[in-house]
Amino acid sequence: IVVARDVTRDYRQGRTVVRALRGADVTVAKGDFLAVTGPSGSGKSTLLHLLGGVDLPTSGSVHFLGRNLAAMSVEARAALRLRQVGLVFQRFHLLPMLTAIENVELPLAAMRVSRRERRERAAAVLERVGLADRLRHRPGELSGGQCQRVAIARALANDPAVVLADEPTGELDRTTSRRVLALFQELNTAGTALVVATHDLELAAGARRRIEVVDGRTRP
Amino acid sequence: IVVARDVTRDYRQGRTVVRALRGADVTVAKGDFLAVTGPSGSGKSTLLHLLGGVDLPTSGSVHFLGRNLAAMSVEARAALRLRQVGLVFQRFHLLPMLTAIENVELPLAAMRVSRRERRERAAAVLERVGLADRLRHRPGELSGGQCQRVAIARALANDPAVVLADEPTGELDRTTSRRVLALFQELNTAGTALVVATHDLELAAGARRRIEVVDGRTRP
Ligand SMILES: Nc1ncnc2c1ncn2[C@@H]1O[C@H](COP(=O)(O)OP(=O)(O)OP(=O)(O)O)[C@@H](O)[C@H]1O
Ligand SMILES: Nc1ncnc2c1ncn2[C@@H]1O[C@H](COP(=O)(O)OP(=O)(O)OP(=O)(O)O)[C@@H](O)[C@H]1O
Ligand SMILES: [Mg+2]
Ligand SMILES: [Mg+2]
Repeated sequence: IVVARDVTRDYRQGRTVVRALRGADVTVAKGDFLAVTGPSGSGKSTLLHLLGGVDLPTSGSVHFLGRNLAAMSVEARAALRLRQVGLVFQRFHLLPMLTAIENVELPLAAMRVSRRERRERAAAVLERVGLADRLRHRPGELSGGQCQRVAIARALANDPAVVLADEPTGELDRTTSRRVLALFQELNTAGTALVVATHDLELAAGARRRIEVVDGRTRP
Repeated sequence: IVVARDVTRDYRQGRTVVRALRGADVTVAKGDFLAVTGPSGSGKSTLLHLLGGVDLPTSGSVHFLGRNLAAMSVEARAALRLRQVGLVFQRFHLLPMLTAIENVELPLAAMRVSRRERRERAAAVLERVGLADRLRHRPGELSGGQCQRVAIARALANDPAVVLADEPTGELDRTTSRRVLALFQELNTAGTALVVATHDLELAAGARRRIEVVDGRTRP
């Protein structure tokens, strides 16, 4: 589904260059469940953003369902992402003025889903992450772990082909983290591909395979 | 140093009341190192905010060095916090327009510390958390775990009497988490009291004692 070939990502910082990714190769196949591990600052988030087309590489290429992301317009990439990708950002990026259920409904609103079905789907996935009694709370009225779970629910709402989750259990207790892993495994069994960047070793062990990112490079 | 007696914290949500804390008792003594554990949404952040005077209880009392926080003005509480408390927020609350070192210097600027000493102290504590080569990066130019470490460094910069850290290792790999624990233990040995809300069982085990928060109540 997604193929990253020899990608690099540089950031210019004044006169220096920060080489966030120095050479990464990843292939995400249909039904894959890939854990991405590695030290803080090694390049995991950068890699996930490139795989989802949220960012473009400095060199190398990323192909999504055969299409070169760098050859698409911003709008075309956004439309592709909306239909095919579910992104759980490390910083959540929830809209503070919307309630939990409204945040989760957002990706569904752009698709041809009736208003009632949108609400039912959003409520169902929020209930899967244990937030049935927090649907009308806004992010400022939720705990850190509850916000994280809203971000997860939003990524799953439009039933994407691939879920890219960046540290999805960083704020969760062990029991809730296991519930999230079980949910991910269930989706994977049903055909969803997942790429999860994580420091949570139990979550990484629950994936089908694993790659490590160290100092901007992928291994193996 | 800090004593919370039978504190509760309610939030009004339309016509319902969310009882974030239903009854908590905590005593933080000089030189204490207390881990606060419990499920997501159980009330840990709420408790830490009450201990630091960032929030006030609905009922019960919180005394800081013998002074009732609810009897102080907003300015007096803020001044007390600036001198005596180091807060690591679960959501970091870094200033996005300031660099890492400027964010860490901020609490020092309000004290009688020379500009040069401020810069040296901030650089030193950032170096302690492995960010010596990221001093001039702004939060948007840092990884999640790097931002978390800037938030930790900022809490330690003014050498407070008590550090209240809310999930300080949620975004960190195991190696970096251990480095943070070692730093906390070192500060504790030197006389700083610490209260750490965490889902990280290794970090909790590295504290001197532990209380659990479940459904808004502390145990024991
Ligand atoms: N402003 C608010 N309005 C309504 N409810 C709130 C508000 N802030 C927090 N809550 C609720 O209070 C409860 C306790 O929240 P708190 O942030 O203290 O939990 P926590 O133990 O820190 O959780 P986590 O481990 O996920 O960070 C949660 O169920 C949350 O939904
Ligand atoms: N906009 C930017 N400008 C400069 N450097 C950046 C920028 N964004 C990221 N970096 C650097 O690129 C490196 C990789 O960042 P990335 O966020 O991918 O790390 P990560 O593996 O996700 O870390 P963590 O586990 O802490 O989330 C980091 O060292 C970071 O400081
Ligand atoms: Mg990251
Ligand atoms: Mg919390």
